[in-house]
Amino acid sequence: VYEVKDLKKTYQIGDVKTDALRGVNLTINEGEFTAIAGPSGSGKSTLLHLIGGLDKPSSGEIYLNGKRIDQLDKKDGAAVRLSTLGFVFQAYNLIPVLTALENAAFVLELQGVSKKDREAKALAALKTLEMDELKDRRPNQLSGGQQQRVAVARALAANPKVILADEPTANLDSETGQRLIHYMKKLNQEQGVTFVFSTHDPRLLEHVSRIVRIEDGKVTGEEQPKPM
Amino acid sequence: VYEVKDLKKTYQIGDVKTDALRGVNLTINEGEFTAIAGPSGSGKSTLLHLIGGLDKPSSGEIYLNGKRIDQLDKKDGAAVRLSTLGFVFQAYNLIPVLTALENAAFVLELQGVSKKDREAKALAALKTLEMDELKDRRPNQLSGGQQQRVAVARALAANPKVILADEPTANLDSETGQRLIHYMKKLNQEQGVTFVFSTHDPRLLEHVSRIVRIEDGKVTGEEQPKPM
Ligand SMILES: Nc1ncnc2c1ncn2[C@@H]1O[C@H](COP(=O)(O)OP(=O)(O)OP(=O)(O)O)[C@@H](O)[C@H]1O
Ligand SMILES: Nc1ncnc2c1ncn2[C@@H]1O[C@H](COP(=O)(O)OP(=O)(O)OP(=O)(O)O)[C@@H](O)[C@H]1O
Ligand SMILES: [Mg+2]
Ligand SMILES: [Mg+2]
Repeated sequence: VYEVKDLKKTYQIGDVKTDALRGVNLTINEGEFTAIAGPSGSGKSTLLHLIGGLDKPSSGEIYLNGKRIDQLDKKDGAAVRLSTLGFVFQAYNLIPVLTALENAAFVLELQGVSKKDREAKALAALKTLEMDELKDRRPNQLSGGQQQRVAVARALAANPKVILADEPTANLDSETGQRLIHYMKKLNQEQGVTFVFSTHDPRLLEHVSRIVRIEDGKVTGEEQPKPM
Repeated sequence: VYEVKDLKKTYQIGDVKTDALRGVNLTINEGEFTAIAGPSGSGKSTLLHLIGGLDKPSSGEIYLNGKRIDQLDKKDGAAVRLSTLGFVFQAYNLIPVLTALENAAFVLELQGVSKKDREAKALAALKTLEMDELKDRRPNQLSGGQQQRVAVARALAANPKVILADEPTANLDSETGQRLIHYMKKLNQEQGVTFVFSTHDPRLLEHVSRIVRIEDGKVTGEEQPKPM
């Protein structure tokens, strides 16, 4: 699914350069349930944003299903993302004026799905996350963990083949988090959806088949806690 | 420190009422290191915001150091908060145009502390959270966990006697989270600072002296995992 070669990302602030990623090499195969783990500031979100086509690297190459995606223009990059990927943001990025249902349906709307169909699919995704009763709430009328679940529902609603999730359980209590993890694992095992998480959550790390360790912008090693 | 009597909070959306808190009774004594724990949506943030004077209850009474604070007007409420409380928000609420240092110094600025003094105190708070090197960054130039630490630094910088922290370790990896927990515990044991956390983090729950369980807007019980 993903081939990442010598990926680098440097931010420039005034005359100070920050090397967020210093040469990451990574392969993600179809059907993986893999976590990127590492300290705060180590580059996890940066890596996910780059492979998600949401930002351009400073150098290096990213291939998604054999196609090079790191140098696509805005329009082509958006088309690839829309058809293949689901993204859950660390800060959710919900639209304040839309309801939970409309936020969850947002990707489907961009894909041109009819209102009737997209609201049915969005409602089903919200239902899985126990958020269907709150479908008419705006984000500022929801708790932190409820907002997080709407962000996850949005990524799931369009049934993408690959889901990139940045800290998807950070604001969830143990039980709600466990139910989410079990649901994602089910999607992975039954429908072959590929998952790449960035996470600190030990309860999620218990369930992944592969953990890629990252520190200071470089991959430092990996573990396979469970066979696939 | 806190006396909370039959606290209720109902939100009205159109003609639908949501009872976020249904009659909470709680006492917090000076020097406690206490967690409010419960499922997503159970009322933890609502409770913290009410005792933090950031919102008014629908009914019930809140006493802070013997003084009733739930019906204060905006100006008096702000004065109490400023002199006594530190607050860490679940969504951080950092100011996008200010640097990490300026954000951390914000409460001190509201208190009228001189620029020289407040920047020294804010820098010391950032240093404790290993964020001093990033003091000139704006929030959107920081990782999720780095933003969270600036939010904590802001609450610590003014040396309040009571700190209310809503999910302060949600976006921190194990080690960074542990160092923050140890620092807060040190402040508690050496300076008698009272801490009330809302948290799901089992690593933080391990360290608190008292856990108040909340479910569906009501306190359902409590535990004392460690003697004080
Ligand atoms: N402005 C609002 N209007 C309507 N309902 C609200 C509003 N704000 C919060 N709620 C509801 O009040 C309840 C309690 O919310 P609160 O934010 O206190 O939960 P929480 O325990 O902090 O959850 P989490 O662990 O997810 O952060 C939730 O069911 C939430 O949907
Ligand atoms: N716009 C930016 N300008 C400068 N530096 C940045 C910018 N965005 C991120 N960084 C830096 O790049 C590094 C990696 O950030 P990233 O968000 O990928 O970390 P992370 O592993 O996701 O951290 P966390 O666990 O705290 O979410 C950090 O040191 C961060 O300060
Ligand atoms: Mg991150
Ligand atoms: Mg909350």
